[in-house]
Amino acid sequence: MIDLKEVVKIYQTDEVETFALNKLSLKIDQGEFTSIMGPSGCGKSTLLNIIGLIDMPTEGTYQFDGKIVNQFGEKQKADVRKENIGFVFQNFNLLDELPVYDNVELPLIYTSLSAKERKEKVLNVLSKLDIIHRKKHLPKQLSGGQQQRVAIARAIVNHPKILLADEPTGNLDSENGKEVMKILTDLNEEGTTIVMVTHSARDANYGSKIIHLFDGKMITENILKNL
Amino acid sequence: MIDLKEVVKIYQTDEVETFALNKLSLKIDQGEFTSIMGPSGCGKSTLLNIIGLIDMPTEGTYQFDGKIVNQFGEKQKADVRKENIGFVFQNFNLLDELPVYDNVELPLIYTSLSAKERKEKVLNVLSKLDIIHRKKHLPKQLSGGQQQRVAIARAIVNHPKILLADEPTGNLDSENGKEVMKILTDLNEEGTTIVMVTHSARDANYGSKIIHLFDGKMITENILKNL
Ligand SMILES: Nc1ncnc2c1ncn2[C@@H]1O[C@H](COP(=O)(O)OP(=O)(O)OP(=O)(O)O)[C@@H](O)[C@H]1O
Ligand SMILES: Nc1ncnc2c1ncn2[C@@H]1O[C@H](COP(=O)(O)OP(=O)(O)OP(=O)(O)O)[C@@H](O)[C@H]1O
Ligand SMILES: [Mg+2]
Ligand SMILES: [Mg+2]
Repeated sequence: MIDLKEVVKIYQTDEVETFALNKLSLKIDQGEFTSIMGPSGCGKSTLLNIIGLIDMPTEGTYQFDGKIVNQFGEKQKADVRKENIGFVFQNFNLLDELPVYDNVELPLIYTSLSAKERKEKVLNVLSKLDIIHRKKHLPKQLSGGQQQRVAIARAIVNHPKILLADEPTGNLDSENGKEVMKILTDLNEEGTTIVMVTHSARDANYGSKIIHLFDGKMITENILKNL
Repeated sequence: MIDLKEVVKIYQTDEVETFALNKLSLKIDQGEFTSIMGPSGCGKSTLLNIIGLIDMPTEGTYQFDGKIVNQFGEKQKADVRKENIGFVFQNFNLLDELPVYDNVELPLIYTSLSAKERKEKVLNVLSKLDIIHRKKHLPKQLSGGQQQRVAIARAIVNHPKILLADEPTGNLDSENGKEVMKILTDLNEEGTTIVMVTHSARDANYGSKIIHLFDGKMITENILKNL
């Protein structure tokens, strides 16, 4: 499903050239649950952004479902994202001017679902994340953990084939954290491919494979379970 | 030093009235290290914002250094903040248009320090947080954990009397997290009063007192150490 070969990502500022990813190769099969760990600044979010077609590699090839996506134009990339990928951003990226309900409904707007069907899905996922009582609030009227749960709700409301989650429990207490991990595990058992960045060793162990990054390179890859 | 009596904070939106804090009383002495824990949405950030004079209570009294601050005007509140308080916000609140160096220098601008003295303090704190190689980057050119470390550097560069830290290690790997907790402990041993919100039981144990909030109330207060 996902096949990265010798991917390099270089950020250039006036003073500094950073190899955020440095000849990284990685394969992820349909239905796998892969955890990514590593020190702050080692390239985890950069890797997720490339897998999610939000950012493009500087060198190397990226094949998604057998198609080389490096050559894709903006429109093609947007279509692949909409049809396949749910993303929980590390900084949430909620739209400040829309209430919680509308933020979560966004991924459904491009589909052929009726308003009634959309409403059912939105309310269902908001109650799963224990945040339905905040559906009319604006993001800045929420606590940090509540914003994170809204971001997770938006990412999974449309049952994506692939869920990319960047530290999904970083702002949550252990109870809410466990709830979120249970939701991710259930989705994975239903067939969703999951790639999760985390600093929590406990959460990483929910995955079937853990990879460790350091300075843009993959230093270990542990297979945890026989699926 | 800090004396909150029956403090209530109510947020009102069109549909919902939330008691973010509900008759909460709390005393914090000079030089103490208090940890605050509790589920997402229970009022931790609201409590820090009130202690830091960023937000005002709806009811109840707040005495800071023996003075009742509820009646303070904006200018008086700003002076108390500048002279006494360093704040690590949960969402960092870095200024996007300023490079890292300038963000960290901000609290020093209001002081009588020369540019040379300011430079020494800024570079010193950036190297302590292992982020000096990013001094010319803009906040959006940093990883999540790097932004958090810049936010911590800015909060401590001026050696505040009180440090309010809202989940200071939430976006950090365990190595960087330990470094930050060591810096906070050193500051506390030098006399800085610290109030830290955290979801990590391990980090909470660095404090001399842990309080647990639930639905805006303090449900337990554990004294950990004989100072
Ligand atoms: N501006 C606002 N308007 C309305 N409600 C608000 C506002 N800010 C916060 N709240 C509500 O007040 C409650 C307390 O929020 P607070 O940010 O203090 O929680 P917290 O304990 O810091 O949670 P977290 O661990 O998720 O950061 C939440 O239920 C939140 O929805
Ligand atoms: N727009 C940018 N311009 C320049 N450098 C950047 C940019 N974005 C990221 N970087 C650099 O690329 C490196 C990798 O960043 P990335 O966000 O992938 O780290 P991360 O592993 O997710 O870290 P964290 O755990 O702190 O979130 C970092 O050193 C960062 O400073
Ligand atoms: Mg990151
Ligand atoms: Mg908070």
